[in-house]
Amino acid sequence: MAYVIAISNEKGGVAKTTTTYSLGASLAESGKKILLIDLDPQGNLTLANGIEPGKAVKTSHDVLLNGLSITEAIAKTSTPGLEIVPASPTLIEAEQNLPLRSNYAFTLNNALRQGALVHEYVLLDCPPSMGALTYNALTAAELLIIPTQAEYFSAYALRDMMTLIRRVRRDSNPRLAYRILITLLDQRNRTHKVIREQLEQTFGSGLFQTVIEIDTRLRESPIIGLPITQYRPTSRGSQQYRVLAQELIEYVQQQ
Amino acid sequence: MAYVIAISNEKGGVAKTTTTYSLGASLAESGKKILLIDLDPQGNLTLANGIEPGKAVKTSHDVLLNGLSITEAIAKTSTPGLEIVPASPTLIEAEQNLPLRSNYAFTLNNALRQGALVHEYVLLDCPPSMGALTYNALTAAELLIIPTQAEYFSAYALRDMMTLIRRVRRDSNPRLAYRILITLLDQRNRTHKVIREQLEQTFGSGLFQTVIEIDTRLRESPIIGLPITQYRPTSRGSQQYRVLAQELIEYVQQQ
Ligand SMILES: Nc1ncnc2c1ncn2[C@@H]1O[C@H](COP(=O)(O)OP(=O)(O)OP(=O)(O)O)[C@@H](O)[C@H]1O
Ligand SMILES: Nc1ncnc2c1ncn2[C@@H]1O[C@H](COP(=O)(O)OP(=O)(O)OP(=O)(O)O)[C@@H](O)[C@H]1O
Ligand SMILES: [Mg+2]
Ligand SMILES: [Mg+2]
Repeated sequence: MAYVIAISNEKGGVAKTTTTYSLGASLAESGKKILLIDLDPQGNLTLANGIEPGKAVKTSHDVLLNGLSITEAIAKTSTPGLEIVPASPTLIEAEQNLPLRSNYAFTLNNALRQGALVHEYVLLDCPPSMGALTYNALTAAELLIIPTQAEYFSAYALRDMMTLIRRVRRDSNPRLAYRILITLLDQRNRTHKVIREQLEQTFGSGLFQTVIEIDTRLRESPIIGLPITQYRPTSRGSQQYRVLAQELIEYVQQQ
Repeated sequence: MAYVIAISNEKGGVAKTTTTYSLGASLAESGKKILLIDLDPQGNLTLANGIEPGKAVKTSHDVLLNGLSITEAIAKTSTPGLEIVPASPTLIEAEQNLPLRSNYAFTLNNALRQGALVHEYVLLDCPPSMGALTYNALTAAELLIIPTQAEYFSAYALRDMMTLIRRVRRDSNPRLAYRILITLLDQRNRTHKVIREQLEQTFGSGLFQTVIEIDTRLRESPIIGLPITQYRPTSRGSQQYRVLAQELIEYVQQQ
C-alpha cells in the first residue's frame, strides 16, 4: 500500500512544486518507486517534467471528474523510478464541480485505494488555496508536508493550515499528520533568522530538521525539464533534498 | 469616478500583496485618495495594515455576498489618504457561492459604481487563482497589473493570464487593459537576466519600465504594519514603488 504525502500551503510561492519534484526524485534515486500527482491547474509539476499541461491526454482532471483509474492516467518521466499523473488547466473546473457531489472529499482517496499501485510513495502537489482539490489531497494523505518561507505572510498562513488540518481530521481523515519544511532560506537574512527561530519554538518536532536554502540551480532545473538531482547532482539543492528524503524515510519507518 | 486597478496573477508568491500595498501608499503619498480592497481569503493586505483578518467586522465578503455597500465596509489605515476594505477568511465561501448567482461576474463592479466613492484610485489585491474572486476583480478593473518574477513558472503563468484577459474582454469587460510588472528581481542572477530579456521581447510596451528589485525591507514592513514608504522611506523598495506610481499616473493620463 503506497504511503501518500500531500504537499500543500495556502500561501503562494513557497516551493510546493519544487519540493514535490525534488523530494520525489531523491526518493526515486534511493531505489523507491514514486508516483507524483499534479493537482494544480497551473500544471507546474507537469511542466517541470517536460510535459505541456494543455496537451496531456489523460490527467488528474479525468481521475477526479470522469472516473478514470489512476493507473490509466500515469505517464513516464525522464527519471527512473519516477512516474506522474499530469494536470490540465481544466482542473479549475474541479474546484467548482467536485463539492456538488456527495462525499466529494474522498474522490482521490477512493481512486488511490482502487488502483493496485506498485509505488511505495505517492506525492500530491497542491494549488495555493484551500479549496476542493487541496481538501481531496489532505483526505487521501497520511502526511501533509507544509513548505513555508521564513517570512511574515508565510508564517501567518500556518495558522489557517492548522485550522484546516483540524477540520480534515474531524470530518474525513483522522490519521492525517503534518510536518513543516522551511524553504527558500537565506541564512544571512535577519528576518529569515528571526522567523525561523520563532517557527522552531512554536512547532518544535512538527518541523523537519532539514532546511532547504536558496539555490538558484533550483530555478534553472524546471527550464531543462529535469529534477535537480539529475540537472546538478552535486548542488546544494540536490544535497538538501536528499537529506530531506532520508529524514522522511526514517519518519515513515517510525510510524 | 475612481480608476480601478486589479493586481492579479494565478502564480503564487510574486508580490501581488506587496505591490498593492506599496503602490497604494506611494499614490497616497503623492496626495491622491486611495482605496485598497483585499479580495484574498488569506487576508495578507489586511494583516499588513495591522488589522486581524478574522476580527474585521465589515469585510469584502459582506460586500460580495451580503450586499453591504462599499462605503460601509471601509476602514482607516495608519497612512493618510489610504483606506481599506478588509478581507476575512470566510471569503473562501465566495469562491464557491458567487458563481451560483446570475451575472455574478459584475457583483464587485456594481458595488463600486453604486457607492459615491471619493477615491481617485481603487486597488484590488487578488488571491493566487483564477476563480470567481479574481474574475470579479478583472470585470471591475480598467487596468490589470500582473506582478511576475523573472522565473520559469511565473513566466509560464502569463500564458494563462493572457487567456483569462481575452475571456474577460469577450464576456464582461471589453475595456480591460494590462501591464506586467517584474518584481523580486535579483540583477546579479543569470536566470533573472535571461527571462527578463525574454519578457521584454515578448511583451514590449506591455511591461512597465519600472522594475522592483529584491529588498529585504519589503519583508520587514508588514511585520510592523506599515507600508514601505513609511517604514523605510529611503529604501530601494520605497524609491522603486514611487517611480512605479509616477509611471502609472502618466499611463492613466494618456488613456
Ligand atoms: N530553494 C530554492 N532556491 C531558489 N529558488 C527556488 C527554491 N525553491 C523554489 N524556487 C523557485 O521559487 C519559485 C516558487 O517556487 P514554486 O513554484 O515551487 O512554489 P509553489 O509553492 O509551488 O508556488 P505556487 O503557490 O504558485 O504553486 C519558483 O520560481 C522556483 O523555481
Ligand atoms: N521586492 C521584494 N523584495 C523582498 N521580498 C519581497 C519583495 N516583494 C515581496 N516580498 C516578499 O515575498 C513574499 C511574497 O510576496 P507577496 O506575499 O506580496 O506575494 P503574493 O503574490 O501576494 O503571494 P500570494 O500568491 O500568496 O498572494 C512575501 O514574504 C513578501 O514579503
Ligand atoms: Mg506550485
Ligand atoms: Mg497576496
